[in-house]
Amino acid sequence: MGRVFAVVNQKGGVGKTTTSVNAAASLAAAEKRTLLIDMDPQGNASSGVGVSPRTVKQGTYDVLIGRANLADVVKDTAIATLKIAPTSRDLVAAEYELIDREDRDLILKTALERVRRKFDFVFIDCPPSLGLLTINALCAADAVIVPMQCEYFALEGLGQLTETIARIKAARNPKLKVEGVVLTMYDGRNNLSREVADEVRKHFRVFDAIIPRNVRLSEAPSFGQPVILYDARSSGAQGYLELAKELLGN
Amino acid sequence: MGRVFAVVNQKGGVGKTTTSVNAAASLAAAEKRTLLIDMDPQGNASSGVGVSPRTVKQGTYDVLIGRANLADVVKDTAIATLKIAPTSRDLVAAEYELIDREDRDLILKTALERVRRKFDFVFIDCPPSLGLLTINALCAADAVIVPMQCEYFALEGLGQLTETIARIKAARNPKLKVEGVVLTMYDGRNNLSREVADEVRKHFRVFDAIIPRNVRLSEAPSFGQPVILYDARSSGAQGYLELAKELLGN
Ligand SMILES: Nc1ncnc2c1ncn2[C@@H]1O[C@H](COP(=O)(O)OP(=O)(O)OP(=O)(O)O)[C@@H](O)[C@H]1O
Ligand SMILES: Nc1ncnc2c1ncn2[C@@H]1O[C@H](COP(=O)(O)OP(=O)(O)OP(=O)(O)O)[C@@H](O)[C@H]1O
Ligand SMILES: [Mg+2]
Ligand SMILES: [Mg+2]
Repeated sequence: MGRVFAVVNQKGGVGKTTTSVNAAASLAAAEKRTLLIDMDPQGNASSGVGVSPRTVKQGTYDVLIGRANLADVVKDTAIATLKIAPTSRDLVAAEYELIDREDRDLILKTALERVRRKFDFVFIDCPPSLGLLTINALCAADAVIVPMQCEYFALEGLGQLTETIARIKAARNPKLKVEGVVLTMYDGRNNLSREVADEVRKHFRVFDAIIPRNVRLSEAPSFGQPVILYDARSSGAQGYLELAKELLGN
Repeated sequence: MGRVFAVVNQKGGVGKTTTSVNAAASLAAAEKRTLLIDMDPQGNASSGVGVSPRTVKQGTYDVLIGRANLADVVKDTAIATLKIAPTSRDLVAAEYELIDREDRDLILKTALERVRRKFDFVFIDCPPSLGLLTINALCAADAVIVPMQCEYFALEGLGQLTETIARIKAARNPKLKVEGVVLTMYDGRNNLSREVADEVRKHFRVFDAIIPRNVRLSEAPSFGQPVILYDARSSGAQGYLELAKELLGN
């Protein structure tokens, strides 16, 4: 029975997709059977592994509205042990279409029950909000990975995030815990990065692996590749390999 | 009659709040009466001008659910000619509470009618989504300013954004136009920045003012100040002064 991680932070642009794609790809490279689920209407995780959302006929949207099983929408990627459940364009509409359903929080959890035994790790990439798509991920997950830029605005949002996780844990998913915070785009030369990192360590478990700011991480998606395929020797790729080792060790 | 700008991009972390706060502050510094409206539940624009969302008793949420007028919630900032309509914590709930109202798209537009003659410029900071809060801003605005990081994922999202703007223009707000794209966190040394900028210029009007990556822009919010007060000589502050000049000239 694999471990299911929701990669969540309502603050935008903190590295959720970059962490989902590259942590998943690093575990897959270590021969672990890994599934990446794209719950963001932008579809960045899908295009980050070479699957363009515009070309997807059935995706996570179809699973949420009950038109397809998760197993039906899973696609291959360039890494044999890495699969993706991609976003299709209409995922944007899902939040409004599901709002009246009694079980609206638990749809992904139920869909995942049927396939999770085929994978060692599952990563769910979430949009920058605490709406229904992220709630579904939190209800389906064993643990939460919180990517966090070392910036002031990102620090401000942690309170709201903690409240939401506590609410889901109490009402829907008692086993849910915060696996840890991943510091991303870290620049050790700048005071703000160090000050914010020190502040976060006071309240959360922070992974030892720190992801530096590294342009290779932002170039890789334009080739539809995880960074481990694009430039395995880069500091960005090394950071995510370290993170994968920590996740394996827990 | 002032000009109303919606600052929109569903991609997270591209500089929407930084642009809203600092373009508004630069125009206010040029003696223009300016209103900043925070439509993001994160409340970053509010704290960016020194108003903590936790302390706000009545904010944009109260205006949207009809409990207060916009004029009631407007607060002063450290710049005499800059006012803020801040977020209160419960704005997160607004999207679900308003969903059944017939006029749900036009609530902000109606609220703004009563106060807009008091201001020369209005900036509406939006959350990283194309949901009801952003739709309200697009219906209330004269024009859209699109902050854009020169990165691949940010480029991918422009199609969805253009579709949404066209839909609102056709159905709700015929005068709506794209004022321009502001390139943010620009690093001329890196190929990706230049390639993405060239690509954007093919499809959109791009402001001459380019905002460089500048750590002073990310330090200023921790002091609750726009960058023009925190470090007016910084390259970030200069970039936003240039942008303000362009907006004045149009
Ligand atoms: N360590 C890093 N170094 C340099 N660039 C990075 C790094 N991590 C992410 N990026 C780039 O920064 C941008 C934001 O990252 P990403 O899209 O992964 O964040 P996100 O949290 O998923 O955003 P959203 O809130 O829109 O979903 C992307 O263009 C990405 O390529
Ligand atoms: N030109 C810049 N140089 C350096 N840092 C910047 C710049 N512009 C913004 N930042 C920092 O980058 C982060 C993202 O910017 P900001 O929060 O303004 O984006 P946003 O689009 O409003 O994000 P969200 O999608 O969460 O609303 C912030 O921490 C901000 O301080
Ligand atoms: Mg993302
Ligand atoms: Mg913002």
